Amino acid sequence: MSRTIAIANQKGGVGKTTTAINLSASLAVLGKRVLLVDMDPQANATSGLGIEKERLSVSVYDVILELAHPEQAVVSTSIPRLDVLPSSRDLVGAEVELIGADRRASRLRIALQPFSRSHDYIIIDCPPSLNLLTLNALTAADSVLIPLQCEYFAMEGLSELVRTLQLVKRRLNPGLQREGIVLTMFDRRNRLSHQVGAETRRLFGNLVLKTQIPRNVRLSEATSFGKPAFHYCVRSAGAQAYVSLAHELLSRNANK
Amino acid sequence: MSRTIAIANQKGGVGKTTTAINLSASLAVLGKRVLLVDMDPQANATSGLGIEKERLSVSVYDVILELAHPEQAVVSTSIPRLDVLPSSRDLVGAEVELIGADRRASRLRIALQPFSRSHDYIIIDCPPSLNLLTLNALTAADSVLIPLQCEYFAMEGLSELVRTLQLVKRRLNPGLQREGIVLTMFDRRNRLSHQVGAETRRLFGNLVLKTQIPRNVRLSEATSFGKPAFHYCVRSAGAQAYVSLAHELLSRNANK
Ligand SMILES: Nc1ncnc2c1ncn2[C@@H]1O[C@H](COP(=O)(O)OP(=O)(O)OP(=O)(O)O)[C@@H](O)[C@H]1O
Ligand SMILES: Nc1ncnc2c1ncn2[C@@H]1O[C@H](COP(=O)(O)OP(=O)(O)OP(=O)(O)O)[C@@H](O)[C@H]1O
Ligand SMILES: [Mg+2]
Ligand SMILES: [Mg+2]
Repeated sequence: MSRTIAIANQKGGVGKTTTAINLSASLAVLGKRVLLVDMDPQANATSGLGIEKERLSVSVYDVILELAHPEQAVVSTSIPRLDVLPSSRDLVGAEVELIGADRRASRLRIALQPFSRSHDYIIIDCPPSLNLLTLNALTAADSVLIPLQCEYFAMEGLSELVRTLQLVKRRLNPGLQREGIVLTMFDRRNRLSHQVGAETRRLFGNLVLKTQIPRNVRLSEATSFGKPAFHYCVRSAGAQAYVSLAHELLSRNANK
Repeated sequence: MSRTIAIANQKGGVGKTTTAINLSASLAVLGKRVLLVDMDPQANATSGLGIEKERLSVSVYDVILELAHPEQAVVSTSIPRLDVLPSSRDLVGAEVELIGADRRASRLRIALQPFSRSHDYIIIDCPPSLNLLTLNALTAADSVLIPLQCEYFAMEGLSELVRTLQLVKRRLNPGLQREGIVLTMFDRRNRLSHQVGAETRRLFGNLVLKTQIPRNVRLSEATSFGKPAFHYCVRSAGAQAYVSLAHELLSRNANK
């Protein structure tokens, strides 16, 4: 049985895509078969793994509009055991096109069913908003992982996100659990990072994962080369942090 | 006559709100009367100036739904000559509620007309997406200022944004000009910052403003105290960079 994790936070630029790419790659390195689903019209997870979105004939847009079978859209990457269900620009129109359509919030859940036997983990990257695309991801997911940048504005948005998760759990996906909160771009030299970290642990306790992702330029450099950090600079603090995040999630799930 | 500038970029976390707050405050310090309009349901520009969004009875949501007069929603701040048209959580519903409504993309332009005599500058903060709220901002604006984080993903989204601006100019707002591109979170020690900066100047030439905003922790610290950087730590590199950005825009507009 596979586990589907949505990476969500409506605050922009907090490290959702960086987490989706590097967690997926780390789980694959640790032997898991992983499908990364890009539900953001910006298609950063798609291009961050070196896939040229202009050359794709089918994307997740065609899948949720039921214009193509999910298997037709999946592409493999140069990383063993890591596949991608890529995004494209068309996705920006999906929300308006699905108005009034039936099962509009569970299109992705239905589309991902064929992969529950072929993949151990399905990781979904979300756009920076609580729109229909994110609702589709939260309805398809077993759990949600929240990247939290150690900054003031990021903290502010958390209560809004928690409210939305409660709504989704009550109305669309009763099985939705919280995978946890992962602190990102943590800068040991910066007082604000420590303050936000401490405050988040005070408010959310055990929900805050032990692994913190440090601010590390190799993580953004790797993206510009279309590779996860592990495959760009394995000894970097960023690559190592995501491997330990993968280990932590595997051991948390093993106990369930 | 006032000038309306929209601060837009669908990429998340690139410094839109930080630019909106600090440019507005710097223009006010330089003697201009400024109205900052918060079109993001996250309401970061509202809380970043110390306004408690839960205590507001009227927000920009009521104004664009024509439930309240614009003057009723405006609040003054502790900074002379700086007023805010605040956001609230309700704004997240505006897009769906305005489906099928008439003049849905020009609600904000009509609402801001009363302020063209009372304010010299109107600065509009946009959410991280090219949705109806951003379209309202681009339709109300005389020009658009694009904050560009010196990172790979931020460059990727630029062509999409430029395409949208051309569409808005052709169909909704023929007078829309480009105020320019401002490089944000520029880190002199980081090769990627220099590469993205050089590439952007190569592609967009004179459109890239001379003032670069450095990565500076005082900018995010100031936000957690509900103040612009100028009023939190005037000698900081962040505060000084936004004052010089205000100077640069004033001199560019003076020659027009
Ligand atoms: N730990 C880190 N250290 C340094 N840079 C990082 C780190 N994590 C992410 N970044 C960089 O910060 C920027 C924002 O990250 P990313 O794009 O992953 O965020 P996001 O939440 O997916 O953004 P959006 O809201 O636009 O989808 C990117 O340029 C990325 O390369
Ligand atoms: N020059 C800078 N130096 C250091 N930190 C910065 C700088 N500019 C912005 N920040 C911080 O980076 C984070 C993102 O900035 P900000 O929220 O202004 O971006 P945004 O584009 O408005 O995000 P969103 O897409 O969510 O609206 C904030 O926590 C902010 O305090
Ligand atoms: Mg992203
Ligand atoms: Mg913002």
